[in-house]
Amino acid sequence: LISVTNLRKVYSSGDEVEVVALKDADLTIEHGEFVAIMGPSGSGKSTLMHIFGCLDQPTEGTYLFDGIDVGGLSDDKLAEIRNKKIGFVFQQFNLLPRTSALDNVILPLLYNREFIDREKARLALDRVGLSERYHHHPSQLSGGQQQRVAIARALVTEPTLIMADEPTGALDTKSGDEIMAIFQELNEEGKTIILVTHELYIAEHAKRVIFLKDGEIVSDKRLKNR
Amino acid sequence: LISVTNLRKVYSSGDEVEVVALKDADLTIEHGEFVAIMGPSGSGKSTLMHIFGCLDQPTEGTYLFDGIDVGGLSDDKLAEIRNKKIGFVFQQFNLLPRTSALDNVILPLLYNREFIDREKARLALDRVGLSERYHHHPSQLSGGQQQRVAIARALVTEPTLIMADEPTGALDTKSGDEIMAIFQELNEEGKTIILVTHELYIAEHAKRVIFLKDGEIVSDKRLKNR
Ligand SMILES: Nc1ncnc2c1ncn2[C@@H]1O[C@H](COP(=O)(O)OP(=O)(O)OP(=O)(O)O)[C@@H](O)[C@H]1O
Ligand SMILES: Nc1ncnc2c1ncn2[C@@H]1O[C@H](COP(=O)(O)OP(=O)(O)OP(=O)(O)O)[C@@H](O)[C@H]1O
Ligand SMILES: [Mg+2]
Ligand SMILES: [Mg+2]
Repeated sequence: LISVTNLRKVYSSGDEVEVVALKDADLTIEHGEFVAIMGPSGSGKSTLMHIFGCLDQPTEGTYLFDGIDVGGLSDDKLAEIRNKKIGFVFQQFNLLPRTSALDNVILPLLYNREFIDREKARLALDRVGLSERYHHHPSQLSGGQQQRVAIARALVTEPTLIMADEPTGALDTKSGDEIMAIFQELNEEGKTIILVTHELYIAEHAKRVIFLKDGEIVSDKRLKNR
Repeated sequence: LISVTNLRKVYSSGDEVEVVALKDADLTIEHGEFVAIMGPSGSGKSTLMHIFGCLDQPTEGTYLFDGIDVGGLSDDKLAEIRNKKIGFVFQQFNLLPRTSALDNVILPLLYNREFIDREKARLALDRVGLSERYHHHPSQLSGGQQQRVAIARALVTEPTLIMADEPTGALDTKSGDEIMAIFQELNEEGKTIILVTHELYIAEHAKRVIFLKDGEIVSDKRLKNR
């Protein structure tokens, strides 16, 4: 599903010193895999996730998504892939501030011009334990509740690839376990899951763990017994 | 330093069902303590922290801060207490988006009309490992780097009370340990530290752990050997 070769990402902000966020990444992820990405703060995890999720383009190197060279695509075509195939949980949630939890979750259905199924959105919120918070705006939700709205939004279109950047970062252990149980169910149904986490007990729910350090992949291991 | 009695916080949003975020909390925290607050998502931790940090007022009950009844104070007086005595690390960081890391950290010094010590701000950023990111804006920083700017900002005025809402939530284990080492140093210097965390190994750096559940304190224990 995902194949990157010689992937390099450099951020340059005007006259500022450049930041090489990804140096030379080679990586393949097959359909149906369950991968955890770990590594120090600033090591390039979110950068890699944004490229995988077709939200950003590499500076150099190749990214084949489902066999298609993403580097050559127009913004419209990238948006189409994102909306149809990928569900993305952002590290900072990126919820619309003046919008209820329910409408935040409905949004991806709008983009897909699918029949806007309010019932589907409600069920997605129920699944993450927010059946009593449909009409709250983000500022009326706790940190962990906002994170769960972001998760529900990523799942409502039933995407084949789910990318989650620290999806349990704001959650207590029990809520975190409930979210991981959802991801494991989806993986058993054949969905591909890629998540970033800094907690080893969360990474252990995955079948493969990749470590990043200073923009490079330093380790890539299958987990035993999974 | 902190004494709350019969503390109750109810959020009512117009015609929406009310949310009782805190039911009836009684709690005392002495100068120089190191307290960790834990509990499920939505259990009232951030609400309690905002009241302690003089950022919000309870619906009922009494809050004595350093012997003063906070309920009776004007907004100006509350702001004065906050700026002079309290350093607050927010769960969502609350950084100014169009502002460099350095200027975000300098801000509390401005509010205090202290001599704006750029060197002090730089040292605060160095202490959290961001000496190479002074001029980056939040969107040019990783999640964990933004969190560390928020921590540096809370520490730059050398407050006597440090309140940190999930200060290691976005940090890998090593960066999290470095931050906890800073908090432990400050506590050994006599500062009072209150932090919210959902990770037990972080809570174990504190000397006392309080558990919240559904807006109530369900457990309050000294940690052995600390
Ligand atoms: N402005 C508001 N209006 C209505 N309800 C609110 C508001 N702010 C918070 N709440 C509700 O109050 C409850 C407690 O929120 P709080 O932010 O204190 O939880 P928390 O323990 O910090 O959770 P987390 O671990 O997820 O950060 C939650 O159920 C939340 O939905
Ligand atoms: N727009 C940008 N301009 C300049 N530098 C950037 C930009 N975005 C990110 N960076 C830098 O690129 C590096 C990698 O960032 P990234 O967000 O991928 O890290 P991360 O591994 O997700 O970290 P964390 O665990 O803290 O979330 C960081 O050092 C960061 O400062
Ligand atoms: Mg990140
Ligand atoms: Mg909170």
